[in-house]
Amino acid sequence: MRRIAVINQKGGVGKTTTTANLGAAQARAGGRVLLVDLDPQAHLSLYFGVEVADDRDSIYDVLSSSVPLDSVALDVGTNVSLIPADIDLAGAEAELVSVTGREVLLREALEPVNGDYDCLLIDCPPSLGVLTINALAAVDEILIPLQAHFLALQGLGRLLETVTLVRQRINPRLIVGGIVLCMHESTTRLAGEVVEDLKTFLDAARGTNQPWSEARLYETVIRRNIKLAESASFGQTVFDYAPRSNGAIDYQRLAAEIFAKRKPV
Amino acid sequence: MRRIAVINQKGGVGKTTTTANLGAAQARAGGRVLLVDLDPQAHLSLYFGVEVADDRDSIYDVLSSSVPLDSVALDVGTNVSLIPADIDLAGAEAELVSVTGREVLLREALEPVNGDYDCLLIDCPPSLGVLTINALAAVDEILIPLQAHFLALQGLGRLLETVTLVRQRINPRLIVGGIVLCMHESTTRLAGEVVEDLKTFLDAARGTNQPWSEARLYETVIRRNIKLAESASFGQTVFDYAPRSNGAIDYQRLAAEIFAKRKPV
Ligand SMILES: Nc1ncnc2c1ncn2[C@@H]1O[C@H](COP(=O)(O)OP(=O)(O)OP(=O)(O)O)[C@@H](O)[C@H]1O
Ligand SMILES: Nc1ncnc2c1ncn2[C@@H]1O[C@H](COP(=O)(O)OP(=O)(O)OP(=O)(O)O)[C@@H](O)[C@H]1O
Ligand SMILES: [Mg+2]
Ligand SMILES: [Mg+2]
Repeated sequence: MRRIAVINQKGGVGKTTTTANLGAAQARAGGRVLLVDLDPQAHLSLYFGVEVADDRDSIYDVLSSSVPLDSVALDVGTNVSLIPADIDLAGAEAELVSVTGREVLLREALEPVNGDYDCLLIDCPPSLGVLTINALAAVDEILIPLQAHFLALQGLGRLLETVTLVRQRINPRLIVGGIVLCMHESTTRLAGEVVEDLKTFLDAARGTNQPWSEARLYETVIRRNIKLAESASFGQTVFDYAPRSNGAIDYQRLAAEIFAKRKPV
Repeated sequence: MRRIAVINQKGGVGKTTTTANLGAAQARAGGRVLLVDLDPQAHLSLYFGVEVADDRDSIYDVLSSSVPLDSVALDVGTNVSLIPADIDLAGAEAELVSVTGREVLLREALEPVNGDYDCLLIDCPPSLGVLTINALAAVDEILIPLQAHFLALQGLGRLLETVTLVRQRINPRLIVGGIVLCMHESTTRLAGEVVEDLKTFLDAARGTNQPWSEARLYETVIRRNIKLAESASFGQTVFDYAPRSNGAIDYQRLAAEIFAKRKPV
């Protein structure tokens, strides 16, 4: 099972949109996909039109009361299962502070289902708190959605520091799989500058033992496309809502690139 | 002093861009402006080209060790002072958990400077944790930057619940001043739908005793404009970087609308 955390503490860069549509693209290609919503905003759940009723369990109950993960899984499309979030998750940060092994609760919960899926994607909140650490401990690689803007680039160093620490102390397999440019407007000068900065940074890491030494800046970019924002309001992925749009084409291509047999960098 | 928290737990909707440029617009109109960076990403500080050196104090030290606020204030432009953030702030959430009165630390720190400025703007992180509660306890009104997208609209209810609780338990003066549409693309159908939803929601609250009963959807919208994203990369506000751009025009208008003598709704 390919296990990927979709992560960037910068807000609004396309994490949820990428998790939903990359997952859907991989499912269309025949992969059995598990999506986990780890954001108290529960936007990935909303994206699939899911709102967890008060008397039902969500990822919060899996983490805080060891409810089995597969008992909260929902079937949200062909080959796609979702572990939904709800607002209770907002309390997890403070509630888990003194729980032993609080950082590996998700990894423990996922163990029983490892063989049931081909791919796991975790949508993370815009922070580097205990929920995001749980995601980093539970996966083998991270995918960083990035908007080619100045502010969005600044946080990258901090994110990579956190990945290095988690790899050193909790999850020795963790690597940076790659960076995908989202909401991309390739004609702007700013986008060009940011892309150059990124390439220089990644090239400088080749051959080192940093967790991002083999990270790639994916060739597929996700263009700005209003259909991607609209699809969420219908509780549909872009493939159901606007299958011939740039959004659908880009996420299809991204899935092909990410899930192709990995060539050496 | 007009005290405003710029807040929305949805990520990437224009909080930092609004705090920086609205503050600059008001300063250009002659107001003495104090900006506070309350986000561990420290993007407001970056926007003004400020990076706090390891041996200097920031808002973190004000909250955690009662360092006087005016001792960390930086002059970042005519009539504009900034209380910068740094990465230490990321630890505040966990560190303040058991501090007595942790939610009013910022309010207490601001008291000595209340008379020195005409306007206070606080840039909040994309969450509703203890830092954001500190901002809500310290101001009289909130300004909600909102992108007219489905996911961004969903979180509004949760934000208003938090405002209601803070008003009830900590800050009885707290109201919702208004909502400003950011990165606005008025020609999209989605934007039109979201705006209708907002107006209906706000109209329904008129005459009630909800904290948003007098909230307005500001007539000024901030159009999507790449100059706003570029200006951050030069450490300049849009007025210094591109004074004739839509970004400069829109924030100038917004300042005039927000800081005009308030007419009854
Ligand atoms: N390629 C795109 N083109 C246009 N709009 C997009 C695109 N990708 C995402 N969006 C929209 O931009 C907004 C931000 O995207 P999204 O919510 O996926 O980001 P996020 O990183 O998950 O945000 P958060 O930090 O709040 O979790 C959403 O309203 C989404 O619909
Ligand atoms: N009106 C606009 N037109 C174009 N780009 C914009 C506009 N407003 C903000 N931006 C850009 O969009 C991105 C998100 O804006 P910003 O960082 O201000 O949002 P935020 O709500 O503060 O994000 P966070 O939740 O991470 O704190 C930034 O790269 C910014 O430069
Ligand atoms: Mg999200
Ligand atoms: Mg910000």
